[in-house]
Amino acid sequence: SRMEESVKKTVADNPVVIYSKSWCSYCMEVKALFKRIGVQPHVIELDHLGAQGPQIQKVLERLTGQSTVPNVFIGGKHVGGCTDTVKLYRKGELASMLSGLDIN
Amino acid sequence: SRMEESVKKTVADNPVVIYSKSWCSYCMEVKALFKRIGVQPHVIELDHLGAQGPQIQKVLERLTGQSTVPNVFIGGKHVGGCTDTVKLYRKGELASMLSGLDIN
Ligand SMILES: N[C@@H](CCC(=O)N[C@@H](CS)C(=O)NCC(=O)O)C(=O)O
Ligand SMILES: N[C@@H](CCC(=O)N[C@@H](CS)C(=O)NCC(=O)O)C(=O)O
Ligand code: FES
Repeated sequence: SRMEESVKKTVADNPVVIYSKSWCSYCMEVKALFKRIGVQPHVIELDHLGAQGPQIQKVLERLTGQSTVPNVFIGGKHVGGCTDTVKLYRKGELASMLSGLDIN
Repeated sequence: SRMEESVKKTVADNPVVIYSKSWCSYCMEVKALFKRIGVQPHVIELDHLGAQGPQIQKVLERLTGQSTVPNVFIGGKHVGGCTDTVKLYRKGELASMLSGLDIN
């Protein structure tokens, strides 16, 4: 579908992508984490997209198996949610994933 | 208003009250915390109440100054959100707040 292609393009074109909801504390946490390590993620606030928001959330579920936000991609790869991203950060693996990329 | 009276009655009649949204991870965290310490909170899922949910959230904001969920009350007193409750727990103050109450 066109929406599926648009999501695939977004995660391919941006080193770090977060599908988010602006009022969600877990999404705030993961955005703050990337900011703390000096990385500017490409953030898509699903609650700012009217009817498209739930549609994109469904596409993400089809593509990643994950129906929740935040939905995080690094270097085009699906990383997971807030807990997954924080785990990678604590293991030092986030840094290595990011070092391989061309970060703005 | 009648809704305001209903909220006041709820927090007066129940030792631990959580105004929550069922899909919110911060709300899940605070519910799990009380479960872990063996306390059964009275949970109101605002997203299960149709049009009343946002109205109750507005009443809570008027009563407590807090517009967010989770909104936690212990012994009729407004405690705060997830972060506030976890702080009290870590300081050992949650236990003392609860010990003074008649917990089911
Ligand atoms: N363990 C997951 C939890 C994800 C989760 O439950 N997200 C909630 C919001 S905090 C959600 O997407 N709920 C359904 C929705 O908002 O559509 C994580 O760390 O990201
Ligand atoms: N620091 C607060 C954060 C509360 C917060 O931002 N809650 C969000 C959901 S995680 C909220 O209520 N957003 C507006 C809404 O859902 O109406 C806490 O620990 O509870
Ligand atoms: S909506 Fe509350 S943590 Fe995501």
